[in-house]
Amino acid sequence: LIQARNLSRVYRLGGGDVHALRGIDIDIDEGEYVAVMGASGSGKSTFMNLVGALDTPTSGELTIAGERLADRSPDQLAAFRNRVVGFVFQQFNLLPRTTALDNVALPLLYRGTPAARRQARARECLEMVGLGDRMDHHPSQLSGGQQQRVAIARALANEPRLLLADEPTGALDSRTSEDVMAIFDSLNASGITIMLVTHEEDVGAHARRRVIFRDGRILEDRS
Amino acid sequence: LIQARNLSRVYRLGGGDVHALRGIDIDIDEGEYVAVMGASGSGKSTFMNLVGALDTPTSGELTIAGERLADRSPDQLAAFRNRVVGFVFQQFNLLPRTTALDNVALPLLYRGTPAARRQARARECLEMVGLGDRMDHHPSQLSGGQQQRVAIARALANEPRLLLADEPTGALDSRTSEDVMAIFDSLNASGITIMLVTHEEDVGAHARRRVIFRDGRILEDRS
Ligand SMILES: Nc1ncnc2c1ncn2[C@@H]1O[C@H](COP(=O)(O)OP(=O)(O)OP(=O)(O)O)[C@@H](O)[C@H]1O
Ligand SMILES: Nc1ncnc2c1ncn2[C@@H]1O[C@H](COP(=O)(O)OP(=O)(O)OP(=O)(O)O)[C@@H](O)[C@H]1O
Ligand SMILES: [Mg+2]
Ligand SMILES: [Mg+2]
Repeated sequence: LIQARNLSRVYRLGGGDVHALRGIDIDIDEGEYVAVMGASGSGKSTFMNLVGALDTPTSGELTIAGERLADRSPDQLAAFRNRVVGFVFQQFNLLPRTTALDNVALPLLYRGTPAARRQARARECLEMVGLGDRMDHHPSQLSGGQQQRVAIARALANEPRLLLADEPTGALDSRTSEDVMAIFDSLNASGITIMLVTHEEDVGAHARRRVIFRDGRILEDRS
Repeated sequence: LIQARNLSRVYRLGGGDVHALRGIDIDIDEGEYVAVMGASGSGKSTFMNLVGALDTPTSGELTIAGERLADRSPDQLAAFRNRVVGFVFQQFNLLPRTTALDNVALPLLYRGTPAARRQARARECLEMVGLGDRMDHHPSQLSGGQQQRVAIARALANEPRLLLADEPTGALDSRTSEDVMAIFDSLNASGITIMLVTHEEDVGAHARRRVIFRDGRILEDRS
């Protein structure tokens, strides 16, 4: 499903270049369950953003679900993302003046799902993460862990083929964390490919493969 | 140092009231090292915001360093915070168009510290958290864990008497997390009072007292 060859990403800044990814080679098959780990600043989110077509590499190749992403326009990438990917952002990226329900419904709105179906699916996803009683709250009216769960619900709304989750339990207590991992486990059991960044061993243990990043490279890749 | 009596906070929303804190009674002495834990949505951040004078209670009393906060104007509360408190926010709250260095220097600017001293102190705090080579980056040019460390450095800049940290290691790998906790441990050993919210047992173990929140109340308080 995912194939990266010599994938690199350099951020060019006034003060000097940051080599965030240095020649990544990796293959991830459909249905895999991968944990991405490594020190702060080692390139995990940069890698996730490339795989999720939210960013473009400086060099190297990336093919996802048969699409060579380098050949696509921004609009085509957005449509591809909407169809294939569910993304839980490390910083949630919720729309601030929008209710939890409408935040979760956004991917469905983008794909043209009718209103009644959108609302029903968004409600279902919020209930799955235990926020059935917070649907009309705005993000600033939610706790940190509740905002994270809205971000998770939104990633699931469109029934993605590939779920990319960047530290999805970072703001959650252990009990809520287990509930979320149980959802991810059952999604993977039903065939969805999951790649999640985590720095928690307990969370990483749910995956069947662990990829460890260090200084923009893959240090270790174990199944 | 901190005394709360029957402290309550109700958020009034169109759809109904949220009783985030329900009659909290707690005393925290100078020099204590307290871990605040509990499920997502149980009131931890709400409590921290009240203690840090960032929010006002709906009812009950809160006295910090001898100041009855209810008697103070917003300007007086801001001056009090700047003098006494260092706050690491759950969502970091960094200024987006400002470098890491200037973000960290902000509390010193507010208190009138001269420019040369401000820069030197901010640089020192950033080096303490391992970001000496990221000083001129803006928040969007930093990884999640790097942003969190800038927030930590900023909380330490003014040498606060009371350090309030809301999930300070949430975005950090275990190694970086240990480095940060070592800083907190040494600050506490030098007399600074620390209250930190965490959902990680390993982090909570550094504290000498654990307070567990549930549904807006204190369920357990153990030393
Ligand atoms: N501004 C607000 N308006 C309305 N409700 C709010 C607001 N802020 C928080 N809440 C609600 O108050 C309750 C307590 O929130 P709080 O942020 O204190 O929880 P928390 O213990 O810090 O949770 P977490 O571990 O997820 O960060 C939550 O149920 C939340 O939905
Ligand atoms: N927009 C940007 N401009 C410049 N440098 C950047 C930018 N985004 C990230 N970086 C740098 O690239 C490196 C990798 O960042 P990345 O966000 O991928 O790390 P990460 O492994 O996700 O870290 P964390 O665990 O802290 O979230 C970091 O050193 C960071 O400072
Ligand atoms: Mg990251
Ligand atoms: Mg919180």
